[in-house]
Amino acid sequence: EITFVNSLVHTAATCTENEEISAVAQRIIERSVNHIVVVDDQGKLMGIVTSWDITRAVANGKPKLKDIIIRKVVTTTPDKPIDEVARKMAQHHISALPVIDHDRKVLGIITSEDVSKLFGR
Amino acid sequence: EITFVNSLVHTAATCTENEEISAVAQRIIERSVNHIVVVDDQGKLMGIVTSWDITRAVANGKPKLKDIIIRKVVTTTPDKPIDEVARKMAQHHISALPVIDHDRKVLGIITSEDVSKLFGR
Ligand SMILES: C[S@@+](CC[C@H](N)C(=O)[O-])C[C@H]1O[C@@H](n2cnc3c(N)ncnc32)[C@H](O)[C@@H]1O
Ligand SMILES: C[S@@+](CC[C@H](N)C(=O)[O-])C[C@H]1O[C@@H](n2cnc3c(N)ncnc32)[C@H](O)[C@@H]1O
Repeated sequence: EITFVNSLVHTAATCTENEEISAVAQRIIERSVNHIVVVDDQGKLMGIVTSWDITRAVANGKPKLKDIIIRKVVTTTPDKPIDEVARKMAQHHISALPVIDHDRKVLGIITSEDVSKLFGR
Repeated sequence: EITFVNSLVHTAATCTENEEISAVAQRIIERSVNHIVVVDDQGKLMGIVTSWDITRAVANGKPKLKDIIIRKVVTTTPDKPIDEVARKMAQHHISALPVIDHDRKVLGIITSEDVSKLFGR
C-alpha cells in the first residue's frame, strides 16, 4: 500500500517577504515548526525561511528578512508517492517540501518528521 | 528485516555549556545540522540546543547559552529498533535523539531526516 503526499500534507505556516525577522521567529515558536513558507498576497510560493536560516542570521548578523529568504525552493505536489518525497529531501539535504498546485499556489507542507512518523505506525 | 539505531547513528555536533550562542550558531551552519548536543569535558550528556532554540532566543531576546539549553533530553541507545525511535520522536514532537551508552556518554545522534531517508531506499 503506497502512501501519497495528499495523505500526509498539512497546513504550512506562512509569511510575506515584507515582515520582520523577529515576527517570523515568533511564528516559528508559536506554531512549533521549523519551516515558514513565504507567499505573495495570492498565496503563491515566493520562497522559504527556516529556523536554520534565522540561526545563520545570528551567526552572520543579517538584519533583514529579504536577505535570508531562500528563493529556489524544492517542492512537491499532492499526487507524488512518499518514497519520491523522501529521496528528494535526502538529495537536497533538506527537511521539508512545500506542496504546490500547477499555479504554484501553496497547498501545504510535508516534513521529514511527517515521513519519519510512518515508521512508528 | 529490522533496522536498529546502530546502523543509522552518526557523529553528533557538540558544544559545552560555557560557549557563546553565536559560536553554537556558527557550528550549526558549518556542520549543516539543526541539533547541537551539550556535553561535559568527559563527553557525557548535559543537554541539547537546536536552531529552534536559537530562533526562540531571537524571538524572546535571551542573551546566554545557559538560558536556552534544554536539560531534560529524550535519548535512545544503539540496540533500539527504528520504529521505537520514530514513535519516541513523534510522541515528544522532536526531530532528533542523542544516542547514549549506560554512562550517558554521547555516542552520536539520529534524526527524523535519517529515518525519513529509509523510505527513499
Ligand atoms: C541545507 S539545510 C541544512 C540543515 C537541515 N538539513 C535542514 O533541512 O534544516 C538548511 C537550508 O535548507 C533550506 N531549505 C529547507 N527546505 C527547503 C526547500 N524545500 N527548498 C529549498 N531550500 C530549503 C533552508 O532554507 C536552509 O537554508
Ligand atoms: C518541541 S520541538 C518543536 C519543533 C520541531 N518539532 C523540532 O523538533 O525542531 C523544539 C524543541 O525540542 C527540543 N528538542 C529537540 N530534540 C530534543 C530531545 N532529544 N530531547 C529533548 N528536547 C529536544 C529542542 O531543544 C527545542 O526546544
